[in-house]
Amino acid sequence: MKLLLTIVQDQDALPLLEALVQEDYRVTKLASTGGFLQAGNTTLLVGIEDEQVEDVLGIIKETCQPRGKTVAPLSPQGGMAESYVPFPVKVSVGGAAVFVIDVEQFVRV
Amino acid sequence: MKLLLTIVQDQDALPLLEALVQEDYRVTKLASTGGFLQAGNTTLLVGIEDEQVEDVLGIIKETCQPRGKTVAPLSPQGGMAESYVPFPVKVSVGGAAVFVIDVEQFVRV
Amino acid sequence: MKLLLTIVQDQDALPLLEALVQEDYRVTKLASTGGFLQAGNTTLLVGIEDEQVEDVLGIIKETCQPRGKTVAPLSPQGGMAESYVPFPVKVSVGGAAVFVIDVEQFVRV
Ligand SMILES: Nc1ncnc2c1ncn2[C@@H]1O[C@@H]2COP(=O)(O)O[C@H]3[C@@H](O)[C@H](n4cnc5c(N)ncnc54)O[C@@H]3COP(=O)(O)O[C@H]2[C@H]1O
Ligand SMILES: Nc1ncnc2c1ncn2[C@@H]1O[C@@H]2COP(=O)(O)O[C@H]3[C@@H](O)[C@H](n4cnc5c(N)ncnc54)O[C@@H]3COP(=O)(O)O[C@H]2[C@H]1O
Ligand SMILES: Nc1ncnc2c1ncn2[C@@H]1O[C@@H]2COP(=O)(O)O[C@H]3[C@@H](O)[C@H](n4cnc5c(N)ncnc54)O[C@@H]3COP(=O)(O)O[C@H]2[C@H]1O
Repeated sequence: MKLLLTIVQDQDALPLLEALVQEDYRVTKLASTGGFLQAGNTTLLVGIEDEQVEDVLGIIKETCQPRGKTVAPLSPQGGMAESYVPFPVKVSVGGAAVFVIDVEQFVRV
Repeated sequence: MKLLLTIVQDQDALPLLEALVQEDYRVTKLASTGGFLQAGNTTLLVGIEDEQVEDVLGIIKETCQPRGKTVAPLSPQGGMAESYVPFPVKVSVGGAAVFVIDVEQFVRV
Repeated sequence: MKLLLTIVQDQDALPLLEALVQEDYRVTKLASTGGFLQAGNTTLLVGIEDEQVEDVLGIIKETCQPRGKTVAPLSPQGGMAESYVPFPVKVSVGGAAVFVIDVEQFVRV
């Protein structure tokens, strides 16, 4: 068994969740925050059989879109002073970051 | 060391947490949402020594109950139209879904 | 690749997040709750290359402080009655609990 820990943009979370449930996959959703943009995003936990990894990665690729996000200038905070940007910056945010983790044992109670 | 990522129903979360703390186990709680019922549930992180896995699984089995939940009919949404159910459906929700993951290194600061 | 699942005290979470982002590391933040103190803390997910583990652990050690926390007496609840403490107790909370987990595959969409 594998656990796919999948971080996606909020606007893709529900369509992805529905696409996975529609294909009989089990999914758990956690609200999360991106460290760089300090904006909300979504972390999904998807536990699947080893041979289903490619199929689920395919559903994620179809549903989640990379987007450019414009970021207001960060004010200089403590150690960040030298990376202070005086004008808006465009940051490209990927569609999804997926960590495939091996599950030694899965138990349903 | 193993990390038990344990998804339980909200009503079993606190009794389970207390039972584990009572036995000297360390536990961290995350609020989560089930993908299918879109209802709140609880994800617990329990980091334990390898030889404690059976003991902790025993505590989970004693504390967490499977339950039948009646689900209001899902309205047809986009791709879900063909699974639209015009009357309430009973879904059986397990007591717990437990993923046992190997921890390569554990560091306390 | 490794995923560092790092549980820290709330007051260290933002300084740690900024220190990691400053060093070009990617970080995702989850709000969590400690099982024993039932008080809010923060769980960070940091996905890094294998050879970066020591560097990131060093940043965590510099930023996160162990602290003593005074806990109001717990009232006897159900099975906890024998551990009822009639006066405030000092509990030492570590700076961070870090689980290093192996990532079989990392996919960016
Ligand atoms: N230290 C840094 N320096 C310069 N640019 C940085 C940076 N950290 C992030 N970025 C850029 O900003 C985007 C948003 O990052 P954020 O941390 O808000 O939101 C991230 C984060 O929550 C999560 N994530 C991605 N890779 C991760 C990893 N290796 N570990 C943990 N979380 C990760 O996925 C979200 C989207 O990541 P993505 O890479 O597509 O897109 C990132 C990346 O293009
Ligand atoms: N492999 C896995 N990966 C990630 N998370 C997992 C998981 N297996 C279980 N979970 C989590 O545990 C909760 C209970 O799952 P259980 O299978 O007992 O009980 C499930 C199951 O009986 C049924 N169900 C879930 N997904 C389904 C689907 N795609 N098709 C049909 N029935 C589904 O509805 C109940 C509630 O599901 P819900 O999603 O709300 O909530 C799920 C989900 O949050
Ligand atoms: N193996 C593990 N698995 C999952 N999560 C883990 C973990 N080790 C630590 N944590 C997380 O890190 C927080 C700080 O743990 P620490 O051991 O430094 O500091 C702990 C420890 O000194 C003490 N403590 C925790 N559980 C205890 C127990 N069952 N019996 C006695 N003391 C306990 O109270 C402090 C606060 O604990 P709290 O639960 O509120 O918050 C914990 C918990 O959220």
